[in-house]
Amino acid sequence: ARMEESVKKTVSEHPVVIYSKTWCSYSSEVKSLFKRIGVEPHVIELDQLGAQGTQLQRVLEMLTGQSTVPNVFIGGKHIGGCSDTIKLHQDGELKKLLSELNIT
Amino acid sequence: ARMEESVKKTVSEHPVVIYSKTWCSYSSEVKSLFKRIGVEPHVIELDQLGAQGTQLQRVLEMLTGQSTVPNVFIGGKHIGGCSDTIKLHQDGELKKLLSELNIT
Ligand SMILES: N[C@@H](CCC(=O)N[C@@H](CS)C(=O)NCC(=O)O)C(=O)O
Ligand SMILES: N[C@@H](CCC(=O)N[C@@H](CS)C(=O)NCC(=O)O)C(=O)O
Ligand code: FES
Repeated sequence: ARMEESVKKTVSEHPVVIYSKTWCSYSSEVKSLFKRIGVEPHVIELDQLGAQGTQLQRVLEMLTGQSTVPNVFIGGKHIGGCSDTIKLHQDGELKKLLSELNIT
Repeated sequence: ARMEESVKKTVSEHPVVIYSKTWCSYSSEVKSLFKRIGVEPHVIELDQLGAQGTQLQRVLEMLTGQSTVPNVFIGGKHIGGCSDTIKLHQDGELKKLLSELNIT
């Protein structure tokens, strides 16, 4: 419950949040995508948080239905993973979403 | 030394060898690429081998200079990772290489 609250707080406080793992290329791809379009994401590296990271990943699955990384939130809303985010960008929807939220 | 020999044996006995991790999307991508072109790769899932897997990954780094997964061998020759293999395929070089070795 406390972790759940902490996730909700994090995604409401930062326009773009990525739950990631440092060794994961899909996570790297999505991090650099945002940087390429001029947005600085708030990144949480789950593998650097030990047991807490494992718990956090479980809480995210509970909240979003997604058990994998990267797990992306924009404007507090769950977006999905790497493929979802890239597809959104290819459809022109990502920039649209970010500008509607005055993120970029 | 024994693990080094085991790697050399494995890559000489199987036309396509992929050192992989079960949770890794880059590893999944390269495994499915080969299946798509009709080649059954010999896959070693490093994360399923416990401490041996960690050692194996170190030995591969020693042998190939590559510390990451997926680590791909064709005809006993070190090819590279996911991006390298995909690029080879996009250049038409992958199928060429496989047919030269009578793999497909
Ligand atoms: N299609 C998904 C794939 C997500 C996925 O399979 N992620 C892997 C890492 S690449 C994962 O979370 N594996 C389990 C883990 O690391 O706990 C995406 O584009 O994000
Ligand atoms: N560009 C390389 C990236 C390889 C890479 O960074 N692999 C990651 C997993 S996606 C890795 O091995 N991380 C360290 C580890 O898992 O031990 C490729 O295309 O294969
Ligand atoms: S761990 Fe390899 S792509 Fe995520």
